[in-house]
Amino acid sequence: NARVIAVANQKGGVGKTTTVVNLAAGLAELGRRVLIVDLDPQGNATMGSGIAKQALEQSVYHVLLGDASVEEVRQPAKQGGYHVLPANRDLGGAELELVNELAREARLKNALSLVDDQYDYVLIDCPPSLNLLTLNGLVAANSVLIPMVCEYYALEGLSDLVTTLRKVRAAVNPRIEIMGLLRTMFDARSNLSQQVSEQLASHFGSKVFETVIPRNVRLAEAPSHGLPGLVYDRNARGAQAYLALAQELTARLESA
Amino acid sequence: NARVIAVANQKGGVGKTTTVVNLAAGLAELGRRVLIVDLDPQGNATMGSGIAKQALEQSVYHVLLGDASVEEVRQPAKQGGYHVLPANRDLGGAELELVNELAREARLKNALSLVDDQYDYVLIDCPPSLNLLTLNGLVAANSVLIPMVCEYYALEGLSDLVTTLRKVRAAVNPRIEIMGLLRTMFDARSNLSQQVSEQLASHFGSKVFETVIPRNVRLAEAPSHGLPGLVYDRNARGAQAYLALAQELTARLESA
Ligand SMILES: Nc1ncnc2c1ncn2[C@@H]1O[C@H](COP(=O)(O)OP(=O)(O)OP(=O)(O)O)[C@@H](O)[C@H]1O
Ligand SMILES: Nc1ncnc2c1ncn2[C@@H]1O[C@H](COP(=O)(O)OP(=O)(O)OP(=O)(O)O)[C@@H](O)[C@H]1O
Ligand SMILES: [Mg+2]
Ligand SMILES: [Mg+2]
Repeated sequence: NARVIAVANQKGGVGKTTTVVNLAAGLAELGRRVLIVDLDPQGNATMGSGIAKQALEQSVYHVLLGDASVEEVRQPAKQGGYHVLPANRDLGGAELELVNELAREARLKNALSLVDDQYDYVLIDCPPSLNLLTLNGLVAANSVLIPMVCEYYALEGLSDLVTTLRKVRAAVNPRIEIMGLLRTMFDARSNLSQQVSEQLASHFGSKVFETVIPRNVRLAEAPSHGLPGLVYDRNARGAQAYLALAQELTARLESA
Repeated sequence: NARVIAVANQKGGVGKTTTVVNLAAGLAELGRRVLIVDLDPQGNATMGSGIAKQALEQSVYHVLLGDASVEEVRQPAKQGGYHVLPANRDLGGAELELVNELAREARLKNALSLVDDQYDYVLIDCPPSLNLLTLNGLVAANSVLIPMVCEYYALEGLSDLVTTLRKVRAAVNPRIEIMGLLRTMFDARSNLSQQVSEQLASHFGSKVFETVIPRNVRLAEAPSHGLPGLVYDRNARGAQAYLALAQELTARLESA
């Protein structure tokens, strides 16, 4: 069965989308069958995978409202060897539209259960919020990968995220656990990064991935070509770090 | 009367909070009376101003629900010479609680009108979303300042923001206009930054502030001390750029 991983952090701009797109490409390179679910109305994971979000007739929005299935809506990434359940601005309306619906936080989980045997990994790109969309991601997932920039506001926001996870575990999804915290855009020369990194290690211990993603401009250039960094410039430091992450993650999950 | 400015961009991590806190300190240094409204459940502008968000008995949440006034809830920043209408995680519940209320998008506007003569500037720190909280900010404001990192996803997201502004102008707030786009965390050596910056200039012309905020680690260090960059390390490049922004902004707005 598919391992479903929510990539979440309500702090904005910490590398959630970049992690989802590049980890998907890395896992695909290791021969795994991967689906990305874009759960952000910004549609960045969709565009970053070379899919024109404005041209979509159906998206994850229609899947959440029960109007279409995952199989009908998913598309292959332009390159990278993985599938995408795409999103666009329509998704912005889902929050208010789902409020009075039955099983509003389990919509994504139920939809994904129908394709569970078709994928080895499902990576969910969550929006920068602790709203009903992120909740759908946390209910559908077995575990959470938390990208984090080693700066103050991101560190300070972890307690809200951990509190939300505790509530989700108690109320709707007993199996959800933190798979790991991933240091992104890491600048080894900066004292701030080092200090925050040490605080992460003391709070979360071995939950912090050994793989560290460096700041690398090639990762920021790749999305304008609709490509993962691993396809755009495979030998760059950023892309290589995401390949190492894919290896660390499969070693953690598949040998357990 | 107060000039009310919403600092908004649904793209996460583009420097909204850093801009609000440092622009407030810069305007205060120029002798203006300034109020920050923290409209983000992350409560970053609150913490960045030295106010302990977990200790708040009342916050902007209570103001939006009509349980308290701005005067009852606001507090002075630890340093910096401005006031803060603080936020914490309670605010996360406001979206769903306001859905069925009357004038749900005008709650902030109505509350601020009662203190309109006490401030020269009100700066609203919006969350990274186009939700009811951001809508409250856009309805309360006369103009919008859009911080932006010169990278692809941030550029690509501008069309959604501009579309939302057009709808707000047509339906609820005819006076709202884009005051300016502010380039933040700018790395002059990067081709990507230069290219995106040129695209901004061709789309938005003189709406792009001349002041550019460079990437400067002192700005990222300041919040852990609960201080604006202008107080933490006044002579650093980042702080000086925000002082220049305050001067450019007052020249634009006050001579018109
Ligand atoms: N390791 C890296 N090095 C350099 N740039 C990066 C790196 N990771 C991400 N970026 C860039 O930083 C910006 C923020 O990253 P990204 O959009 O992936 O974060 P996010 O958490 O998904 O943001 P949001 O909260 O808006 O969803 C993007 O412009 C991206 O291209
Ligand atoms: N000019 C700068 N130079 C260096 N670091 C910066 C600069 N501006 C902001 N930062 C840091 O970058 C991170 C993102 O900035 P900030 O939190 O202000 O963005 P935001 O748009 O408010 O994010 P969110 O979408 O989560 O509300 C923070 O850790 C901040 O300290
Ligand atoms: Mg994202
Ligand atoms: Mg912010």
